[in-house]
Amino acid sequence: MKKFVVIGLGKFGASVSASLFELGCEVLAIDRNKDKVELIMDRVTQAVRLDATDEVAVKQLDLSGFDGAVVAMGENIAGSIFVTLLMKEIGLPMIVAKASNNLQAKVLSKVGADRVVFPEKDMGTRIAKSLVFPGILDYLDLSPEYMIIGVRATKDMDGKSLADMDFRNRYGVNVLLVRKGEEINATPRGSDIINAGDFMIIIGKRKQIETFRKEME
Amino acid sequence: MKKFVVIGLGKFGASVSASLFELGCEVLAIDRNKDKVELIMDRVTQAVRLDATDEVAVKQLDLSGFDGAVVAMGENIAGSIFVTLLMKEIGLPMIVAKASNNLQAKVLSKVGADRVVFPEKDMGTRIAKSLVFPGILDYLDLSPEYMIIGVRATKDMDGKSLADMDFRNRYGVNVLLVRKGEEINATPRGSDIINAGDFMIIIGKRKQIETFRKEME
Ligand SMILES: Nc1ncnc2c1ncn2[C@@H]1O[C@H](COP(=O)(O)OP(=O)(O)OP(=O)(O)O)[C@@H](O)[C@H]1O
Ligand SMILES: Nc1ncnc2c1ncn2[C@@H]1O[C@H](COP(=O)(O)OP(=O)(O)OP(=O)(O)O)[C@@H](O)[C@H]1O
Repeated sequence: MKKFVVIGLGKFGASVSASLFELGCEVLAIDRNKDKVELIMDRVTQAVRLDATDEVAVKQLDLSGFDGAVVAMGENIAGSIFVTLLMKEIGLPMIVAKASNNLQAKVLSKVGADRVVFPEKDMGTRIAKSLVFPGILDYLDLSPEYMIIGVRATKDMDGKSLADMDFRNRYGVNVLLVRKGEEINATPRGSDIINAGDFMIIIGKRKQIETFRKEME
Repeated sequence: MKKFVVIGLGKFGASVSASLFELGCEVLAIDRNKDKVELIMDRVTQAVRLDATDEVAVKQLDLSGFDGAVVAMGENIAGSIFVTLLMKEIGLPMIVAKASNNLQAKVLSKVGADRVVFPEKDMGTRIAKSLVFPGILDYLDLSPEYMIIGVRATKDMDGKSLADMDFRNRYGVNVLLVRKGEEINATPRGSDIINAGDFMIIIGKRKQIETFRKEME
């Protein structure tokens, strides 16, 4: 069972804490604000009110057996840098830190963060893409060149077979999977018939996916 | 070319604005804080300093031709509810609103938000999963029952063929794709040899993916 410490219980820190706990981990949640500590205490192993920049108090917690730390102290930029450094000194093997801006992100990496995250910025990009490409339900960036997208079959596709639509030759993209309602077909064949509303997972180079998507509108 | 208005230029709103603009859309970015407006003005079509709860001023902007609105006013909970309602009255066809908590989310939906987002909460869940399942590089939730994951082949797998490893019978999961460096194979066969570090896209029911993943550790 993995053990994690989460410092800073804003929206992001609280979510990481509760999610880790739900996934079966031991979670020590820390915040200097008593209300934040009380809000999370039923959803983690242990919640402690503490100023994480108080080095003596933090070292008394004995975090040496922990698998990782998440530093989510939001607007307390100097504090998050200092606490990240402290987690590195204590020897935490994995440190994730939330950053508010690029400059802070660089410093966090320098002082020991293994991974720096920008929740609002990343979600902003995802939302923008979903607004511009409404047919795309989700996507996986496979590499700088390839991506996988999930799309719903349109009315024009209703009743046609994959061979009829010939995506491979028309757009250079491959259909990896088709889901009809709850039924999943992970080995789609040319003879398979597509109906409007079916969910398809498609892979291709970005430009190809882009062309495919434009034609779908 | 699509047109969007983004109200509230915190980290999330600024990211949505800049991303939409980079994707080729016309973007009107609004904030009551002059500094926020100046920070974004080179990265959007037009940036306006305005209190979005000033109904008269907002209606003078003539947003009727726009494709959607993103309401990202962060901690101004009452304001974000009011502005969402205003966008609905004006007739914006797609309204995305950022919420800080579930109660606010319910109200936002009631007053017209087509989609309510929780950037920090969603990212918190993603980060938690990446900490607990470090082998899983990314994932797509296909349905309540199925998921697709991206994983790196481990040293034990080095030099074995997909038939040797027989994931389908051992775990009930299918390998959809194998990427070796830049080369992508979207139609993997039993005879294909896997090397440590190869990237594989695997689909299966959640329990099956979970079992597979545990064995990989
Ligand atoms: N020195 C500290 N010790 C412990 N907790 C701290 C310290 N400094 C800040 N925090 C806590 O970090 C939490 C997150 O900070 P804040 O609310 O500024 O961030 P935020 O950017 O709004 O966060 P989020 O985006 O996660 O909601 C707060 O609950 C705050 O009390
Ligand atoms: N009535 C209003 N009219 C225009 N802008 C507003 C109004 N109320 C708040 N805003 C703007 O919304 C922006 C986002 O708000 P705030 O910084 O409270 O949110 P946040 O939760 O920290 O945002 P984020 O998570 O996106 O960084 C601020 O720049 C603020 O000036």
